[in-house]
Order: sequence, then C-alpha cells, then structure tokens
Amino acid sequence: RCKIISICLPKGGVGKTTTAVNLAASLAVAEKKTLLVDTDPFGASAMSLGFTPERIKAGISEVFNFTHSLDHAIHKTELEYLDFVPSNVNSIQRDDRFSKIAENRVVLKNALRGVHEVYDYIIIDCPPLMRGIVQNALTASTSVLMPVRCGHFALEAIAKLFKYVDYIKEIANPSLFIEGIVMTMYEANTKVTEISERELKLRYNKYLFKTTIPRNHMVTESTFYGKPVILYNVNSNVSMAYLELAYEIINKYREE
Amino acid sequence: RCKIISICLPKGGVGKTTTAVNLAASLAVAEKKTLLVDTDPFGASAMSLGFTPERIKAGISEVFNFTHSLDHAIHKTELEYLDFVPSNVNSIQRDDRFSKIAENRVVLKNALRGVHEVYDYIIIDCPPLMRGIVQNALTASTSVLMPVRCGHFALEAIAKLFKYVDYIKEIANPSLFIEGIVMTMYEANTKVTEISERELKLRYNKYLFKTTIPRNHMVTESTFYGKPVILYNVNSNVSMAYLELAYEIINKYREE
Ligand SMILES: Nc1ncnc2c1ncn2[C@@H]1O[C@H](COP(=O)(O)OP(=O)(O)OP(=O)(O)O)[C@@H](O)[C@H]1O
Ligand SMILES: Nc1ncnc2c1ncn2[C@@H]1O[C@H](COP(=O)(O)OP(=O)(O)OP(=O)(O)O)[C@@H](O)[C@H]1O
Ligand SMILES: [Mg+2]
Ligand SMILES: [Mg+2]
Repeated sequence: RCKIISICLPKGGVGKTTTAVNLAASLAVAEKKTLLVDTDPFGASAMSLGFTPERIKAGISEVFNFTHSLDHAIHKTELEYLDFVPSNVNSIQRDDRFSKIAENRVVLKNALRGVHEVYDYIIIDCPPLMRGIVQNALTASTSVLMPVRCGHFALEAIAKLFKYVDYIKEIANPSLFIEGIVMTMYEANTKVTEISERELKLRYNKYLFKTTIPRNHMVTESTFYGKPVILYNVNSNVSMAYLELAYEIINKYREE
Repeated sequence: RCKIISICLPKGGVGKTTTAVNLAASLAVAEKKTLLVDTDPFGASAMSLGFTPERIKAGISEVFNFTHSLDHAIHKTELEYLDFVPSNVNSIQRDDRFSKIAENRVVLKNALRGVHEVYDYIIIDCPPLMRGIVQNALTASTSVLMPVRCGHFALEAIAKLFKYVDYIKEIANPSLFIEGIVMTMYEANTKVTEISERELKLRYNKYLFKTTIPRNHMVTESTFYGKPVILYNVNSNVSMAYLELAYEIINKYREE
C-alpha cells in the first residue's frame, strides 16, 4: 500500500527539495497520509518547512546512528496529513559519520519498514549525488521521480541516473521503477527550453509527466518564510502545478 | 606566486561550475597562465568546455588512483593560457573509490605541488558538499570564492561554509582566506533579491565583490555547444561581468 518515492537527480539546484516538499504537501492536501524524509545533510527541506534547529528533536542522523528509532524522529507539521523527518546532520563530525554509515545501503530501508502501514506515501528528498545515502534511498524506494531544469547538465544527469537505477535494480532493489520526469522552473519560448524539450521528448517521452512546474519567484520567496509555496501562495501557477502533479500520481495508482 | 582558488558552496546549482569555467577562461584572456581543475565527479566543467569522454586521456580520478601524475591529466584548451584537468570519475566503481581516497585530505595538495611554478592561477571547481574532496580542495587552496544565487538556501550555505573554512584553517590550512562572495544569476527588483542583498550586505559586506553576474540564458545555451559563455557570446552582459570579475581579482593581487 505504501509508495516510497525518491526525488533524485545528481545535478544540483534542479528543484529536488522544492518538488519533495511541495509534492508531499500536495499529497497531504489531498488527504493522503504522507511522510517527507530529508536525506540531504544540507537540510533544505527543514528550512522550507520552517523547522529551525531548536524545533528538531531528532532526524535521519540519529536514526543512522541507531540512537533513535524512526518514530522518534517524526515531527508533526501544520498539515494534518503531513509528517516530517529532518536530516539533522548538523555538524562536521556528524556529516562524516553519516556518510560512513550510509555505505551500508539497507539502513534506510530497514528504518522505514516500521512505518509502512501508517503512510500512503513516503517522499524522500535526496542530495545531488549518486552514492552513499542516495544508494540507501533508492534501495528503500518503490520508485524514483526526477525533477529536471532545462539545460545540458540536467539532461546529462538524467542519462547518468537511468544507468544508476539499472545498477540499483541489479544489486539491491529489482522492483525499483522510474515514477517519471517532471520539468521544473519551466520558461516557455527560450532556446534552452526548446532544445531541452526536444531532447527530453526524443529520449524519455514515456517518462515525462503531463504537468510542468513553471518558474515563479514565489518559490524562492516562500523559503524565507519557512512555508512550502503551496501554502505561502496557494493561487500561484506553481502551487496549482504541484497540486496537479500530486493528482497525476494519485490517479496513476488508482488505475492499478 | 601561484594562487589556488576553490569555487565552493555546499548548495547545489548556484553557479560554481559556470563561475569556475568562465573565471578561468577570463583570466586566460587576460594572459594569466591558468589551470582549471574539476573535482566534481559529475564533470560539468568538461561539458562546459566541450570535452567529451573520448577526448579525455586522464583526470583527477587517475591522479587520486596514483596511476597518473597531474602532468598526464592536463589538457590544452582552445585558449592559449588555459589548461584543464577534468574529473573523469566516469563509473560507479570509480566514484566510490574516488570518495574513499579523498578522505585523505592532502592528496590534491600534493598533486598540485608539481605545477605551482607553471601557473599564475589554479581554479578548482567543487561539488556541492563539505567533506571528502572539498576538504582536499580547501586544504590545497590559497583562498575560497563563493558564488551565491539569491535565496534563503544559498545564504544559509554561506554561513555553513564560513564555519567549515574556520575548521579547515584550524586542522589543515591556516593561511586559507575568503577570496570573496560573488552574486550570480542576479535579477534586479525582485523581493528575493532585495531580501538576499540586504542580508548579504549586513552579514558579509566586506567579502562581496563589486562585480555581480547577471542572469542570462546565454550561459545555459552555451553549455549545449561546449563553450564557456565568454567565448560563446563575448558581448553579452554575463561575459563582460566574468571578465570584470577576473580583473577585480587580478588588481587585488597587484596591490599586494
Ligand atoms: N518553480 C520554481 N520557480 C522558481 N524558482 C524555483 C523553482 N523551483 C525551485 N526554485 C529555486 O531554485 C533553487 C533550487 O531549488 P532546490 O533547492 O529545490 O533544488 P535542489 O535540486 O533541491 O538543490 P540541491 O541540489 O542543492 O539539493 C532554490 O533557490 C529554489 O527556491
Ligand atoms: N548567470 C547565469 N544566468 C543564467 N543561468 C545561469 C547563470 N549561471 C549559471 N546558470 C545556469 O544555472 C545552472 C546551474 O549552474 P552551475 O551548474 O554552474 O551551478 P553549480 O553550482 O556548479 O551546480 P552544482 O551544485 O550541481 O555543481 C546551469 O544550468 C547554468 O547554466
Ligand atoms: Mg535539495
Ligand atoms: Mg557544478
């Protein structure tokens, strides 16, 4: 019943955190019981939801250190159907320790086992890389959702990630599949968008979501106020797009 | 004589690679003998300069595996005064091995020792993190240049990096200093820019470069053609800005 979706791309700044936070919030608005898990030591998901360090009791860092069970790292949010596990990797020593423990690729999978029955969706925000903790996330996941910002680097990143997903399927998680590719920060009528869209449709057409996420300053503005954009400015085109993306995913599973 | 500058910020997608490539190219246009070193396994610097895998004979990956000296990983570019060392970490196994060897923080410093006499500037492109290879880069560097894109995440990233630089100064490289903070993808008159600029001036005013790098699609467009934007479209505002940034750095050292 529980679908675990990793939001992943080895390229930085493509909208992984923005998509993880707002997709999770949109699923919660649709009254799907949702858990957002931040595996990026940088901790941008916590910033997006207004969780300052004082408000965090424990996070993935403590779960990986085996000092806390996942239950103790779960925080309630202002959305009834959304819970949150921050990364809380908040020191240089913890970052080193976290990346060492993450070499064991089943730690996250085992940690999430206990909460499968509770949630409809678990959304995992990943850092921009393809080893260690991201191997953990993909090993624990049902599927992978790739946000892509138009440009040559992001397209190359998709090709690399497709290969990596095949590798994870072979060594750790045979049932892993590609949930889809969503275009983020979309700006119509630029040459970059034209080239990227043509290439995406050529190579990955069947994976492309119908929904595209438009570029809108409200997203970046909302992070200063510790609110996901779907709560900060619900009528904006970008909020509507994230709600649409959530329904596109919900309806896909309904058909099954 | 040789200045080694790491282009670094633990946040993804802020313009590290774009700044590393175009600053190095601008220094070369100013006839400073420059070496660009890519330490990011993703390899975006190579993409920016049109180095496809077939054209790469060796990179940082081989230097860290001790199969090649740095000399053998140096590639000529179309600019007379610019040489390039790609990352060439081009498999999952190599990525794992690379990050293990990078736990020894002096590998890069020792590798660069042999070429100090040859270059005026060595520019190091870093991945968006703060351990392993980035510890290597900061241990090997004279200074750190931080590109920042307006927004809450990038501002938090600066605070984290300042702390990390203090840590590196304490344990490995006491003479490391902050070269400066450069605003990238700058768009005037948005609330995000207003809040960010105010906060940057309040907290880091003495570190801010006079030069800001404007947002211009030409940057992303240029990556499809394997050319740094200062060669792809030399008259654009973004190319002029990178040339200006190079002269701001050159003149700073001239005064010393
Ligand atoms: N639709 C959008 N419109 C405008 N800005 C956006 C949009 N989505 C994301 N951004 C901005 O782009 C920047 C990068 O987004 P985000 O941090 O979500 O990417 P990421 O892939 O998680 O980055 P990292 O690789 O560092 O984890 C942020 O400043 C964010 O506010
Ligand atoms: N001045 C600019 N105007 C418009 N787009 C830009 C500018 N600078 C960079 N970009 C684009 O923003 C994206 C991110 O830039 P870049 O890859 O250089 O960042 P990065 O910090 O190196 O990312 P990573 O963290 O993944 O290494 C790229 O698609 C690039 O083309
Ligand atoms: Mg992120
Ligand atoms: Mg980069």
